Amino acid sequence: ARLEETVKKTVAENPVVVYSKTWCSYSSEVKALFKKFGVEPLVIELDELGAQGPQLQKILERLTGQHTVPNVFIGGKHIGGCTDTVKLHRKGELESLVETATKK
Amino acid sequence: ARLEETVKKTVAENPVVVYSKTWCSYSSEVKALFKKFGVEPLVIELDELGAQGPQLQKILERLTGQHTVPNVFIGGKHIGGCTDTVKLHRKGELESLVETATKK
Ligand SMILES: N[C@@H](CCC(=O)N[C@@H](CS)C(=O)NCC(=O)O)C(=O)O
Ligand SMILES: N[C@@H](CCC(=O)N[C@@H](CS)C(=O)NCC(=O)O)C(=O)O
Ligand code: FES
Repeated sequence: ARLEETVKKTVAENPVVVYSKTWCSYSSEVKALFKKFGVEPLVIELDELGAQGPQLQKILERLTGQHTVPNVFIGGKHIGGCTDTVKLHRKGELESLVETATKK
Repeated sequence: ARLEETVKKTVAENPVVVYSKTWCSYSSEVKALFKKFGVEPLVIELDELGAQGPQLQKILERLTGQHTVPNVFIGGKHIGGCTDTVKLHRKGELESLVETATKK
């Protein structure tokens, strides 16, 4: 329950959070997308946390139904993976979501 | 040397070969691209071969300079990864490479 609280706190307190793996190209694509319009997400590399990595992934799966990386949150809301984030960007909705979340 | 011979033989004897990992989206994208124009590549999932997986990856790195997946060969020639294959497709060169390789 402690680790679950940490995840909930992390996504509530940071406008953009990306759970990632360092060697995954889809994770890199999502990180690059945010950089392109000047946003510095909080990035948590699940493969650099030892045993906590898989534990966090299990919690993310319980909280979001998604066990894959990248796992993206904006303004505390679960967005999804790389394809979901790119789709929002193509529709022009990502920037406004980020703006609202950063103003909070 | 035995495993290296197997890799050389595999890429020489099959028109299109993709060394992949089952859970990697870039590997899936490349497999889907070939399927789109009706090509059935020989797919080798490195994460399903136990200890041989990392050994094959080391050999691929020695032979091609590339340790990442997907690792694509057409007509015995090293093409590269997902971005390289997609670039060739965008330039309209991928289909003709595959055609020449399949006629051999
Ligand atoms: N459509 C999803 C795909 C996510 C996905 O399949 N991620 C892979 C890595 S690229 C993963 O986490 N695989 C681990 C698994 O499938 O267990 C997205 O765009 O994020
Ligand atoms: N641009 C390359 C990227 C390849 C890449 O970075 N692949 C990742 C998985 S998506 C990989 O093999 N990572 C393992 C590593 O970096 O050691 C491509 O398009 O194939
Ligand atoms: S591991 Fe290959 S795209 Fe994520």
